[in-house]
Amino acid sequence: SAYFVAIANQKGGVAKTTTSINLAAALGALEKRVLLVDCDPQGNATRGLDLDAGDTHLYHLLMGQCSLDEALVETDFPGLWVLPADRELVGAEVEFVNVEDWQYTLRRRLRGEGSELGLNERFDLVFLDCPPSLGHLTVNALVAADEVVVPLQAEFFALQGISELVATVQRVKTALNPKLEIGGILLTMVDKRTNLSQEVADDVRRFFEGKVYTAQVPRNVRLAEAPSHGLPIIEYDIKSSGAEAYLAVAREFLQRLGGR
Amino acid sequence: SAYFVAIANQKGGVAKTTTSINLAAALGALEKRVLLVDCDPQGNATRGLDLDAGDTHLYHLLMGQCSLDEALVETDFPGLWVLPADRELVGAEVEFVNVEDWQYTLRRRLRGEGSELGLNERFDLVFLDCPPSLGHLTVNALVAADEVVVPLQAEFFALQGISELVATVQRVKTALNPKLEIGGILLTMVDKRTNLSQEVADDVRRFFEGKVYTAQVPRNVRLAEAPSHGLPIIEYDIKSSGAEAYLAVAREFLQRLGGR
Ligand SMILES: Nc1ncnc2c1ncn2[C@@H]1O[C@H](COP(=O)(O)OP(=O)(O)OP(=O)(O)O)[C@@H](O)[C@H]1O
Ligand SMILES: Nc1ncnc2c1ncn2[C@@H]1O[C@H](COP(=O)(O)OP(=O)(O)OP(=O)(O)O)[C@@H](O)[C@H]1O
Ligand SMILES: [Mg+2]
Ligand SMILES: [Mg+2]
Repeated sequence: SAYFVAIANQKGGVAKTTTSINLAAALGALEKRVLLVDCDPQGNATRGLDLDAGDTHLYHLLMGQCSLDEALVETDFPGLWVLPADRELVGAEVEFVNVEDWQYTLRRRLRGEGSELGLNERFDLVFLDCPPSLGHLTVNALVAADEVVVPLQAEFFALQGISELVATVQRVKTALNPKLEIGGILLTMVDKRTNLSQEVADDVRRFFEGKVYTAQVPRNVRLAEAPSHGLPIIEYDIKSSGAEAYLAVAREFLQRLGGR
Repeated sequence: SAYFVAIANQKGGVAKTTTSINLAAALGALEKRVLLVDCDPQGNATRGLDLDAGDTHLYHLLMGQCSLDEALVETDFPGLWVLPADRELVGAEVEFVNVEDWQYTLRRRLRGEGSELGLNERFDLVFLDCPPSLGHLTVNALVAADEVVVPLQAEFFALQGISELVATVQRVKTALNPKLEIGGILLTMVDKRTNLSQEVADDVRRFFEGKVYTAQVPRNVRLAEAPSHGLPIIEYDIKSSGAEAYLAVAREFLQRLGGR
């Protein structure tokens, strides 16, 4: 049945969306059936693939105003579907307070009994791109997920927030979703030329040991260019260091998954 | 009397904190009396200056549990004081719903009648570092502010969010704070070597015309290193391109202020 992965870190700008799009697309290229769910009202995962959220997207699904089938969008890329979002999704943050067991809303919609299509039959992997906060939408994603992959920029401010994120994952695991694990920490925007990146990377590997992906993503402008063309990196520039990195991340993700 | 500036952009990782710390410190060096208020539960502005939020910080001030005097912290840097924050500040987002006119809470605490010390006598400038969202804390900062400076990373995802930010500023101005203006847009992490940065910068200058600062901040690893030493860039490495840039931003800020 489908395996759910939240891509989360409350620190802003650490490549959550870049990782969500490119890991999902790379796994699609490796012949997995993949769904990318945009859980961020910024709608960057949606726009980064040149999609439009339309009239029925994650907000409407969460509020029970549309079916899963109406919200899903097929992309031009092998094996990749998207459940889009836009600014309207902010409304869910507010309206959750009126919903009993609001933390389970996303899980019920995607994994609940009779979730129309039965995502389990249609997809191998579901990725949830989270906003830069530990608010209601991120909690919903953590409750729906089997594991969390944490993109981590190798810099001081990003490192500051990691203990709070780990504590939040632990709280969700204890109170709401016993299966939840930290699947891995992925070092992003690594600049080999600076000591800062290397020093932080060494710290993180020492502290989290086997949880840190061997594959890391270098700073590569092609990754920042790709979304303005609506393409994952493997379609935009397969020869770039960014494409190579996310293919390596995808292979390591599958290895780690096989080991669980 | 004191002039209040919100540093805001819901897009994550665009250098809101880096700009807050370094613009405030540069203005302190130019002999202004400056207060930096950390309005982000991540507490990056606090930690980036090697400060500890302690037992009385912004959360306690907002909840009326401490006085302004008890929350303010003097730094080692000329003219610079800080009103710190830490994770506890998240509680304010939740508790605001029980407060009538919650949007004015920060404004009342900092600018209200009899706000003990009377910030007006003690400071020339007050900077409000915002979290990566348009939630209650950012709205409080926009209601307290005279103007907004928008750090903008010259990349696709950052550009996507700008219209939503402008719309939010407009809504706050109409409904809650008629004096609020967009003081300026500051291009950050500009990489002169890539076309992407230049193309986006040209787009932004065409669209926003005179609102875009002439000064821009280049990508400079010294800016990312400085917070791990608890220092503003002008103290960490005065010769760096980052220090030069933020001194130029500070001078242009004062010029633009003189013109208002
Ligand atoms: N390895 C990389 N090299 C160069 N640029 C990158 C890399 N990864 C991401 N970027 C760029 O850095 C910026 C931040 O990345 P992204 O938007 O994916 O982060 P995020 O964590 O999703 O941000 P938010 O917190 O706003 O959701 C984007 O402009 C993106 O294109
Ligand atoms: N001009 C620059 N050159 C190099 N690195 C920079 C520059 N400006 C900021 N940084 C680094 O980029 C990262 C993001 O900056 P910062 O944390 O200030 O952004 P932010 O908008 O405050 O993020 P958040 O949305 O999480 O509050 C930090 O690690 C910071 O040190
Ligand atoms: Mg994102
Ligand atoms: Mg910040």
